[in-house]
Amino acid sequence: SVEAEDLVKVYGAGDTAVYALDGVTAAFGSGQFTAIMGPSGSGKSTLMHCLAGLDTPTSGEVRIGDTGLSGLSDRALTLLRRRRVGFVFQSFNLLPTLTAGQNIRLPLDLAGRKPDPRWENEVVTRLNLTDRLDHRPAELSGGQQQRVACARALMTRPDVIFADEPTGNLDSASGAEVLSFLRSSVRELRQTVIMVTHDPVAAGYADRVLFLADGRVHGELHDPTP
Amino acid sequence: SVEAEDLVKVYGAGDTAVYALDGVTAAFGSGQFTAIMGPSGSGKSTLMHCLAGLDTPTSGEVRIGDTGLSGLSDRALTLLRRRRVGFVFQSFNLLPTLTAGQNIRLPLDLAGRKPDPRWENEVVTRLNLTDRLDHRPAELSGGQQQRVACARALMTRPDVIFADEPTGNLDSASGAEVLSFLRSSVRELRQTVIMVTHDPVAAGYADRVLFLADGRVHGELHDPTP
Ligand SMILES: Nc1ncnc2c1ncn2[C@@H]1O[C@H](COP(=O)(O)OP(=O)(O)OP(=O)(O)O)[C@@H](O)[C@H]1O
Ligand SMILES: Nc1ncnc2c1ncn2[C@@H]1O[C@H](COP(=O)(O)OP(=O)(O)OP(=O)(O)O)[C@@H](O)[C@H]1O
Ligand SMILES: [Mg+2]
Ligand SMILES: [Mg+2]
Repeated sequence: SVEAEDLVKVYGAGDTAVYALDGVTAAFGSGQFTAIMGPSGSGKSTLMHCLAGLDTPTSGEVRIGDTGLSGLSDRALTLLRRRRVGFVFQSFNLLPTLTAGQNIRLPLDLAGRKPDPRWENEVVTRLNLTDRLDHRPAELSGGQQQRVACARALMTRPDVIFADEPTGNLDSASGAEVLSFLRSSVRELRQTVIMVTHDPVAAGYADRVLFLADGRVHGELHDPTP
Repeated sequence: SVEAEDLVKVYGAGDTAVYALDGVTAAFGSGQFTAIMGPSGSGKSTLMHCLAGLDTPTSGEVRIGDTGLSGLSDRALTLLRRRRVGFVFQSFNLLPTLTAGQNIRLPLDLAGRKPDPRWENEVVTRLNLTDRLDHRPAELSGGQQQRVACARALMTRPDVIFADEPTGNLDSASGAEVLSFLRSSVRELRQTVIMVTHDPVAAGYADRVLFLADGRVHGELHDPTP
């Protein structure tokens, strides 16, 4: 599970200060799939990065499980993320010199863990990446890169998966595959999934939707499918 | 206008060869807004890059206006693109060391042309970028970066605008702004607009939709809104 308490993130200072987050409090439980929606620039990616320990808030607290992040050293934070967090970045962040297959296995390699061949096969097959594994990101389409980024986050079966607009570059069939994968991660593996999306169809896969605007939570919707 | 005749683009060779384009013929007239849809990996970005002269097809012909691209030197191709083409890239391709404002003006600067202050103000205001102009791409949200990429393509009022999934990272309000801008470029400025999208709502802004699959045109739909 993940918790945020009174998160504030300010860039700059004085009258050019940007309050990317302006007091966000929220809790995300195990086995819960939360979608986060809101206008461009409303703070969604900033919130995700703070929740995953990739960015430090100006003030406020984040907890992953019972571990508060603010007290941790960089090393401890890195180890915590490696063990417990998967992140699908809005801009993919694949390593250009590694193949798709190497990018997908990277978190396991860094954690010194062996891949589970059946799980790896499941992830690669359902995301339709089997014949692209030996290609580097520059040789992949935008949607293929996005699916590689998703596969990389799914491979370690982490406690928490953060997905920042994971279907923005995908056609509806590929998008549905990613979304059903995320939902079964929640239902079957009891993971916590937090997904930013602009797409109401994608939000419909979640158990609830949080609405962000101007760095604050503006509302919540439970069981979003009619 | 833009024309493609029997375009083929092959990557690799032998039995690992990938036919990104497998014989595409299409024409895009002035004052026409065409959407291109199709599954991830079907060749949409490859087609756009070949049509814009950013990539050389394995075989086949591309014409922009009455100028065939295959005979041109690199220098002539660069000048043609600079004068006549705007391109919104699927991965934005903003220069990280320039501010948003500098990125937006870059094509004009390279062409040695002065910005039209009223047009620049119109583009920046309607895309809601006014207070982000002094920030570099790393300080912008994903959607803000995408809007900067759109603004950069619109600034020179080129004959042809290629937009590769220009609303994938935008909420519906920002997306609608970009799409209505593209449509008025067609209606009022008689530009040719070719837009790749996965979003049926975005495709609804176009005059017609071309469907791509496995590197080939699989169908066409005119006046896609019901
Ligand atoms: N340099 C390359 N080497 C090998 N294959 C490539 C290369 N560049 C692209 N491809 C392949 O060509 C095919 C078409 O790619 P393209 O980027 O045109 O797809 P797309 O329709 O734009 O997909 P998306 O909707 O995911 O952006 C894909 O299967 C891709 O992996
Ligand atoms: N390093 C920075 N310096 C200044 N402002 C920043 C910086 N990083 C982000 N911002 C600003 O913080 C605000 C929130 O950004 P964020 O990336 O969280 O938005 P978002 O909700 O993810 O938007 P999108 O839907 O466009 O991806 C934006 O206005 C952005 O420009
Ligand atoms: Mg974002
Ligand atoms: Mg593409």
